[in-house]
Amino acid sequence: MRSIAVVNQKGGVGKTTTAFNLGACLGKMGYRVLLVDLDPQANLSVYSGISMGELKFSVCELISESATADEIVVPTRLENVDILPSHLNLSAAEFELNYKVGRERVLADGLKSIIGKYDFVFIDCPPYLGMLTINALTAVKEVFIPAQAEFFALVGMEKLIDTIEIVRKRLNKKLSLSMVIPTFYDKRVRLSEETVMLLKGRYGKYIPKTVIRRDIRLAESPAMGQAIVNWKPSSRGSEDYMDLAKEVIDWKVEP
Amino acid sequence: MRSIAVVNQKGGVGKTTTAFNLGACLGKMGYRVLLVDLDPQANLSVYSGISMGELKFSVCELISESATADEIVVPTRLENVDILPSHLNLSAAEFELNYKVGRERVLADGLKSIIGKYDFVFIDCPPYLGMLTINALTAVKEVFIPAQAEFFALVGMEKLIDTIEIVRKRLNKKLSLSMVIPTFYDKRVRLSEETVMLLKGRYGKYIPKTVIRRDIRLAESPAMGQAIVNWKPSSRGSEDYMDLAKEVIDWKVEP
Ligand SMILES: Nc1ncnc2c1ncn2[C@@H]1O[C@H](COP(=O)(O)OP(=O)(O)OP(=O)(O)O)[C@@H](O)[C@H]1O
Ligand SMILES: Nc1ncnc2c1ncn2[C@@H]1O[C@H](COP(=O)(O)OP(=O)(O)OP(=O)(O)O)[C@@H](O)[C@H]1O
Ligand SMILES: [Mg+2]
Ligand SMILES: [Mg+2]
Repeated sequence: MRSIAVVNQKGGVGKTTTAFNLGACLGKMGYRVLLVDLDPQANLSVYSGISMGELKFSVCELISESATADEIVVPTRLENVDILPSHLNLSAAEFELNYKVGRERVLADGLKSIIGKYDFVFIDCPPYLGMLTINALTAVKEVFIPAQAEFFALVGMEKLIDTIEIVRKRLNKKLSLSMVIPTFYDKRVRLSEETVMLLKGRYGKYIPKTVIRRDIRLAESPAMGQAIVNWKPSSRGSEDYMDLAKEVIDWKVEP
Repeated sequence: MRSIAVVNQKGGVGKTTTAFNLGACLGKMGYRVLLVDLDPQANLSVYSGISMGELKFSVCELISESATADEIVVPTRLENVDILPSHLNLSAAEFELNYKVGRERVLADGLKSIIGKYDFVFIDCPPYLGMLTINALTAVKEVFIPAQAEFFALVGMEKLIDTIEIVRKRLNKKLSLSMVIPTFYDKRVRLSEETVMLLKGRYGKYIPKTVIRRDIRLAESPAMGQAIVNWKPSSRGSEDYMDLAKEVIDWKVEP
């Protein structure tokens, strides 16, 4: 069972798009996937076809320890992919969480009863290093960092790497950085090429062969209510996430 | 003196790019501009040429009330534009802020001594509706919402509008939504056109004539260490922010 937190405190770099489309591709290949939407903005849940108004429970109840993961989990519109959906009340739940004893382990404990049923668990995190992201890092073994191939990509990376190290030391010895995935790559744009070079120079061993190219189909697919691999299987976005999913399956970081 | 919070809890929609380039254009026209970087990721400060290691004080000291705005303010590389820069410690300062009495007014109080010296004050906010953003909303009269012309743009808008209303009722009677600015507009992309139509349908009276088009020069200009209006004055990004700045000067929302 591979458990992966998709993290980057920079906004709009493709965390949700990566969690959703990797999940979709792996589900299509027959793997059992659990998505966990840990963002109060609930984009991943919306992407997955979840209707907030019809939810009995959400990941808020897991954080407030008032329902079990089995009671919360629901299927998504993707084959073999379930989700623990988010809800707009998650900001309030995060605020409360700050006061609990052992507050960083609440998610890890809450997930114990169901993660054994899945081959892959992806936790989509919000764009800040708060208590929800710390919970995600405490609950998983691997970290995937989508890094937009633009100027500010490198600015926050060091702080993120330090945070991973602090969580590893104090809360979760099994945690390690696994992949740094360049996103929004556009070969016509020199800045894009230069940023990927810089990322490879600094994080080479974490960077897969596949980079995710900029593809308007990826921006359009949430509006279509579909994963790109189902809606436009021969698009760049679909090819890239399928190729990335195959790399994820066999991925091992050199020590 | 126009005081403006640049807000959107969605990540990567152009908040920092808008605060910086509007500030640059207005400064170029001779207006005195103060930028306030309220994001722990400090992108606006980096954009403005501030070197974190050389700072004596930052906006953290304003939030923790251990220095005055006059002691913190520094010039930027733009003419007529000063900044209260951020610092990576701002997340810790935000956490402490949650426990202060009158915690939503700390920024408003701290700014009182210097905002009278400026024609425009722009506060750049992080991508979440936390205590820093609430402080920004409590300190200003106007809210500008950059809205990326893509699917998730509308998903968080209602919550943001509700938050503005709550702050207006309980903390700041002078606060009002002033502009919803479509960003990353790309006329070749139907999704872009459709999202702008939806935004106009719902927020018509807040939407300026000028929309900000997608322009790789805008993504490149932070790496160039310059505002686009100085580096590539005839680019789309430069034209759009100049046109938007002119609309900002005369802007009035119909009641
Ligand atoms: N490779 C791509 N090409 C084109 N558009 C993309 C690509 N990846 C993501 N997008 C679009 O860019 C926007 C931002 O992506 P996404 O929401 O996945 O980022 P995020 O890191 O989850 O953002 P946030 O920090 O707000 O959670 C979305 O509108 C998405 O559809
Ligand atoms: N109109 C545009 N065309 C092309 N690129 C743009 C445009 N506006 C902004 N960018 C680039 O898109 C990225 C996101 O923009 P920006 O950092 O301003 O968004 P933000 O809302 O401040 O993000 P965050 O939520 O992380 O604070 C940056 O790399 C920026 O240079
Ligand atoms: Mg997201
Ligand atoms: Mg920003």
